Amino acid sequence: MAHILAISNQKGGVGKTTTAVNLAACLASSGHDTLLVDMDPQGNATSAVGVNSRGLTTSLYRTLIGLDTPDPIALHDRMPNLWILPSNMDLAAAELEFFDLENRERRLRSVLRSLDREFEYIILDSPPSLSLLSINTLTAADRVIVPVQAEFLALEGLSHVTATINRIRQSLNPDLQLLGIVVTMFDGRTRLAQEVIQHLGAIFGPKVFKTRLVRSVRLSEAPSHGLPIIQYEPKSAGAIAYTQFSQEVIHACEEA
Amino acid sequence: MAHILAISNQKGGVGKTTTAVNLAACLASSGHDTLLVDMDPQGNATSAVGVNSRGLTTSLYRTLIGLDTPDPIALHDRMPNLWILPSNMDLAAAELEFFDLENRERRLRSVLRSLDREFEYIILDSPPSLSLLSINTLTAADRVIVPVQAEFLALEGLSHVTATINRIRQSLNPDLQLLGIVVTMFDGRTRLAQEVIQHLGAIFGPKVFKTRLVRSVRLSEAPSHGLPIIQYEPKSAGAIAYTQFSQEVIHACEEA
Ligand SMILES: Nc1ncnc2c1ncn2[C@@H]1O[C@H](COP(=O)(O)OP(=O)(O)OP(=O)(O)O)[C@@H](O)[C@H]1O
Ligand SMILES: Nc1ncnc2c1ncn2[C@@H]1O[C@H](COP(=O)(O)OP(=O)(O)OP(=O)(O)O)[C@@H](O)[C@H]1O
Ligand SMILES: [Mg+2]
Ligand SMILES: [Mg+2]
Repeated sequence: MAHILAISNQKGGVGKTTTAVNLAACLASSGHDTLLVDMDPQGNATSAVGVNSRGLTTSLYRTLIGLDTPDPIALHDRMPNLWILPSNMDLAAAELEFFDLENRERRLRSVLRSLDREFEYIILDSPPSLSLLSINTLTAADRVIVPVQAEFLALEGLSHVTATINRIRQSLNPDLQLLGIVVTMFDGRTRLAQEVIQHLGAIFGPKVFKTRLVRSVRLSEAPSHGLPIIQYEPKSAGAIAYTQFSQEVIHACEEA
Repeated sequence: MAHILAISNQKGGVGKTTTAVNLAACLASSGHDTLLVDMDPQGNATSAVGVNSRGLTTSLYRTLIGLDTPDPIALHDRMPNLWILPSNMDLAAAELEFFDLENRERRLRSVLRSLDREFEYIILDSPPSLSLLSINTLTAADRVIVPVQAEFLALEGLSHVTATINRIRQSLNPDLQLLGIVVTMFDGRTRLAQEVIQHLGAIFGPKVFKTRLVRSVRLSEAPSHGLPIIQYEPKSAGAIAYTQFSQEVIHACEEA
């Protein structure tokens, strides 16, 4: 049975894709068969691992509406043990077309059930905003990791995020648990960042991961080369932080 | 007749709210009656001008579904000539409830028609993702300003943004024009930023605003005080950049 982890936060630009891609790559490189699922029509996770979303013969959109069976793409040439279910802009149509479908919130959950035995970890990248796609992602997952920037506007949105997780647990996915909150793009020099960290600790206590994912230009360059940070710059601060973070996630999944 | 400007980009966290709030504040402080409309259920623009979204007696949600007439809140105590139509998390429900309503894409357009004569500028902050709310925003506007971070993932999404604007122009709003693209959170020291700037110039030419909105911690601190940057730190690099940008916008609106 795979651990299915959603990387989710309605707030935009907080590092969901960067965390999904680099966590998946680190889990894969330490020997765990891992599937990355790109539930964002922007297809950022797809291009961040070097897959061209325009050339896809099948996409998540066709799989979710039942036209194709899921067919993960292996990335073994550069990233052993890593597969991806890629997406493209067609997925944006799912938002409006899902509306009248049977079981519209559980489409992804039933797609992943058929893949459950093949992988140890399935990492779901979700879009910003509360939408049918992000609801599908939370309904399919066992656990949620919430990336948060150490910024005021991102902190303000956290109460929405936890309220959404609770609503999904009550109505669609009773097993859904918050695995933890991880601070992204951390720059320890600013007073604002220190205040936000203290605030997070006060509200979420042990649910805040110890690893802070530091701000580093290398991390924002890596997607333009289609590589996760551990392949692009293995000795960089970003690679060390994501490797450490993936160890914490493995440990938290075993304990939960 | 007001100039109705949508601040829009499906990519999350690129500075839409920061640009909508600070542009509106600069237009207001140079004497133009300005209305800021918060079309994002996160309510970031609402809290960034110091309005408590939990205490609202009416909200944009009720106005859009026809329960209330629009009733802008004046912010004159701190920001003369500035009003806001605030929002709260109820607005997320509009996403699913609008679906069966008459004219679901034009709800905001008909709301603003009744306010058109009272303001010189109406600035619309939109949510990330392609959704009924962001489609409403583009259908209500005459012109669109697209904030872009000088980052690879943000650049990649630009083709989706221009495709969406073209689709809206063909089907829902024939007058919609791209006013321009503005670079946000600019940090000239990184090679990536320079490459992205060159790339933008090559594709969009004169449509790229000359002002670059520099990255500055003061800008991300200002929302926690409920103030735009020109009130929070009038002499900061962020305040100077947004003042300059608002002059460019006024000029571009007069020419278009
Ligand atoms: N630790 C980091 N250091 C530097 N840059 C980062 C870091 N994490 C993410 N970024 C950059 O910040 C931007 C936003 O990150 P990302 O796209 O992963 O966020 P997101 O939450 O997935 O956005 P969206 O809401 O659009 O899906 C990207 O350009 C990314 O490259
Ligand atoms: N020029 C800047 N310098 C420093 N920080 C900035 C700047 N512009 C925006 N920010 C900060 O970056 C974060 C993202 O900006 P903002 O929330 O305005 O983006 P957005 O596009 O509205 O996000 P969303 O997609 O969630 O609506 C915020 O924490 C904001 O305070
Ligand atoms: Mg993303
Ligand atoms: Mg915003």
